[in-house]
Amino acid sequence: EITYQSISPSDFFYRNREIAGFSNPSRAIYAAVRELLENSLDACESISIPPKIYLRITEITPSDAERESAVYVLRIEDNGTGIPSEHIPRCFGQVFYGSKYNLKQARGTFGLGGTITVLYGQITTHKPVKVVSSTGVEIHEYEMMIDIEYNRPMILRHTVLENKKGWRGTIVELHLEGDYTRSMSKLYEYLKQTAMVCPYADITFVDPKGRLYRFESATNVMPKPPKTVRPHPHGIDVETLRRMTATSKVKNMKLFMIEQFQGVGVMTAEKFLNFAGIDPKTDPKSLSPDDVVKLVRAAKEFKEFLRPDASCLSPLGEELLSTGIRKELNLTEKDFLRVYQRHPSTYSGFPFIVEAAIALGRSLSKNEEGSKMIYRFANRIPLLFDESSCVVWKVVNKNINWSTYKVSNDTPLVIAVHLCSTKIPYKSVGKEFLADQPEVEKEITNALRHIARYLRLYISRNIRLAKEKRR
Amino acid sequence: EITYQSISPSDFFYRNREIAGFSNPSRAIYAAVRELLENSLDACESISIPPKIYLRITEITPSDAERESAVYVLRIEDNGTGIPSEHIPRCFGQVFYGSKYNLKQARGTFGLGGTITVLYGQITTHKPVKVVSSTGVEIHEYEMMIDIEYNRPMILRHTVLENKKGWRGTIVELHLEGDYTRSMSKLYEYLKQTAMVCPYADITFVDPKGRLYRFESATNVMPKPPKTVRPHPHGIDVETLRRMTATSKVKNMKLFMIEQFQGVGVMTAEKFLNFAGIDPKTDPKSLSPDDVVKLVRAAKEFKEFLRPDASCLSPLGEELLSTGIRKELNLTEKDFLRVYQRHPSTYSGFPFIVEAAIALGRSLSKNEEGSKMIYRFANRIPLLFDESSCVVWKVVNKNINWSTYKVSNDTPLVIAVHLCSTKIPYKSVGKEFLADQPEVEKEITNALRHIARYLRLYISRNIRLAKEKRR
Ligand SMILES: Nc1ncnc2c1ncn2[C@@H]1O[C@H](COP(=O)(O)OP(=O)(O)OP(=O)(O)O)[C@@H](O)[C@H]1O
Ligand SMILES: Nc1ncnc2c1ncn2[C@@H]1O[C@H](COP(=O)(O)OP(=O)(O)OP(=O)(O)O)[C@@H](O)[C@H]1O
Ligand SMILES: [Mg+2]
Ligand SMILES: [Mg+2]
Repeated sequence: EITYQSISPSDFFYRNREIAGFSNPSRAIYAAVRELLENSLDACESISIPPKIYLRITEITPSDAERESAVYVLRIEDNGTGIPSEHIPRCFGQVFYGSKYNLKQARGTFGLGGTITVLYGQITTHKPVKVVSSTGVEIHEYEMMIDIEYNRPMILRHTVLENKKGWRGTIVELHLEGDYTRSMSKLYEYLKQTAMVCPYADITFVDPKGRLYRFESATNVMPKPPKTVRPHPHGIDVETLRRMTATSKVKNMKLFMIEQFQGVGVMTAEKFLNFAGIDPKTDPKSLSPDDVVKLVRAAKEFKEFLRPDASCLSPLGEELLSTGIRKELNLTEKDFLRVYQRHPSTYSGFPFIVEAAIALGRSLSKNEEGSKMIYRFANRIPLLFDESSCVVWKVVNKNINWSTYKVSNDTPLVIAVHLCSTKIPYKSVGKEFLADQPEVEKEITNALRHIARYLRLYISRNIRLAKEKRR
Repeated sequence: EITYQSISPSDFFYRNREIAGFSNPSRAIYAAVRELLENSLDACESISIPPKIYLRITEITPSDAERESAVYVLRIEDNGTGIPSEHIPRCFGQVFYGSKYNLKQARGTFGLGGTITVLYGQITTHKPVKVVSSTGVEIHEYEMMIDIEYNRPMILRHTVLENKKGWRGTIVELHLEGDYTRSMSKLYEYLKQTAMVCPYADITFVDPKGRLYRFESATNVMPKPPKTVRPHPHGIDVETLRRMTATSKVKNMKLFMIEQFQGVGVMTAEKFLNFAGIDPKTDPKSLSPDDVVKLVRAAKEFKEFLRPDASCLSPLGEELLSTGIRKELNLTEKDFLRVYQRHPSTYSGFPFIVEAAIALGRSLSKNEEGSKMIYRFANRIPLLFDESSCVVWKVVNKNINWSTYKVSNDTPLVIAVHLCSTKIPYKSVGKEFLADQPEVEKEITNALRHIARYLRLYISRNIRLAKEKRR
């Protein structure tokens, strides 16, 4: 009389789609656009190609007095890597499938955003998704749906087309129900903030009313791309170590430490294994569960590994961040703008970098609620919701005493914080706010305090000039 | 050079365990206790047995100067339904497996809490979990671990024991690393608030220091248990309808509507199908995708289905909620306490009930931050974190003008809100805060305003008495 059952991952997110960000008709439009745009930007940046993205939302069934949602076709085109034919169906038809499960900075991380977007479109309109992609050779066109109960794609049609122009990239076209009018302002804000941190991207957006929004690129300079790295010993746990010993082919623990981890040289490996009480000649496959636990504990406490390698990160850099902010906020030379990039830091063995900026100027309007205007970014993704639950908001409103920097409640201040990491401490699958991880919080606080000292000089100078003028 | 891979659901939550609530060593202890306790309470209530739960945390490896976390054994015993032997391994060793995927109120809903707790213990200590359970016949003892890469249990040992006393219930014992000292106060608060809404439960907790906390039951009266119901047409979407047509054996749509849905009688079925433009004699298996979409749209707009059946819900009721609050807040007869249960309402076809209470009295201390003390519950689960992101906080602090009820910022007010539903609008897998679903927000607002009117009378009367006293 109690019945037990299992459900597939797609079934889980079908039943709990609010957890993935698809909580209501207007939010669904926003979520769909962002998931697809983030995939396109990742694809271009991974081969250091300036993104050229064309996004269009077309209304095909209008809303009416009875129903506020309309049916739209959402179409996005990019000039990115393209997807190899054999992976296209699972990339969009299977939850927990993707290319971003490694230790390298990217917007994507969970392997479900694209699939959940296709799923949402399917359950509201019963229409298949069309994916056209090429890695430079032939063009593959798939028409498919998701078998939600079994978390697998159902291919309705697969056509191979000639690629005369040598096109490379991806086109996704799907139907979905939503409320574009309600989502409009957040959507526009998302695109604007994306342009702010990706000034090298060219984005065109045509909305259901036929209005064209063009975010032209301001530069062709792109940040240095990230590299995939091996894990750092500080982030190790029992399961990761167990998997490493299962796949490693080396015959002793000393070589194992050097092969599997970053930051471990010959001397360090020896020293660490002695510290951990493990004979360096031990065969990794012969470690007992207690040895594994001993190693994991020792790895967290051993102080002599090299600092985590930050080449897996790709901060924007002060130049690019400056360019983007100046352009999107229309700052003039008289306005104050200071950007600052911190050195790499780590939490739980994952490296991260905080970049921040503060801008102040007449041209900036105050946030409607009279609170400070905060722009939050994680791996170049603008975070627009749940501000008061985010560690960035906590730092700005609780950790920093702005009056000591001569900032009053009326000062039209803009604060921007960008966090890069191979593991962004998202508190939810919907990627809207960050957990108050102590090391991350400390870095954001220090970054803003550093810039605020220059802000104080600027404000003091303006006060002084104003006084002199009055005399 | 771009590698594609899939990961299992357990691997996903292993990599992203903060999303399930296991974000740091102190939070992990809290998450582990709550997930196991919620399972035990569900198990007892589902057979209307007053829960007798024994919870113990034993320290077996202390923390030291280097490492703040210690290793504990967490053990919980209940007198609930027990779990049939063939289901025990998957209940604790497979993510997305459980008995609560149906339309009936319960604390559990995702099918992953118990498994993630076992997973966390395993990756921090490499020790197996021990589960002992009986549904009244034999006692089954399992020692098992999770194969995280494949989301399946690994049974190390399975023993069948004689059950001389006819015991029925479940015992779970696992090792985990954590910081009990930091989690202590939240844990105690969680148990206290659980006792507040489950005054029929008897909970004993022995902590690592050997201190015993006993939450005795205040009554043997239990709320009327919920029943499993069929879905309501307002909540239908394309995927659910498609699955129903695949499993249904009836030959025409008229019988299909009556069989598959609640709130649909013979007359209503006919009327609705005409409204939707579908011939009542159509075979469900012959519906085209366009017909399915037409039906789903029409179902949302049709106004003449019966209101959703709230027998799938189990509110506490005003008596039980009163008892619990009086006991846990030590209210006296002179204090003000008013509870109120709203009629059932719905959102997206899911029924829900709001129960609320306001208490005011000298014995109540003010919340440290000077803000109102808010107790939030969802299906009898106390929500202790992320208060400012929760719709309940929004209602209390934004929707209600307390000064019109003669409440000042110094008034030591306690507000309790309990939401019951077959679909709680959790914003995250960690079950800590609720989305501001419009219908839910409206019901909470109306419930509190209703009680606040009585509060105003009480406060006015006290003011008047105080004035008379002074003359
Ligand atoms: N426009 C695109 N160009 C190239 N590859 C793409 C594109 N869109 C999706 N992909 C591929 O499909 C995979 C799955 O995408 P999906 O959005 O579901 O997950 P993800 O981006 O890896 O993670 P997340 O859920 O965090 O977004 C990606 O990892 C990527 O390899
Ligand atoms: N103490 C218990 N007594 C009886 N059954 C239990 C007990 N603990 C777990 N179970 C069974 O194991 C299943 C899985 O538990 P788990 O906590 O993983 O998921 P859930 O409770 O269904 O959902 P949620 O993830 O929301 O907690 C439950 O659905 C229940 O059937
Ligand atoms: Mg993605
Ligand atoms: Mg559970």
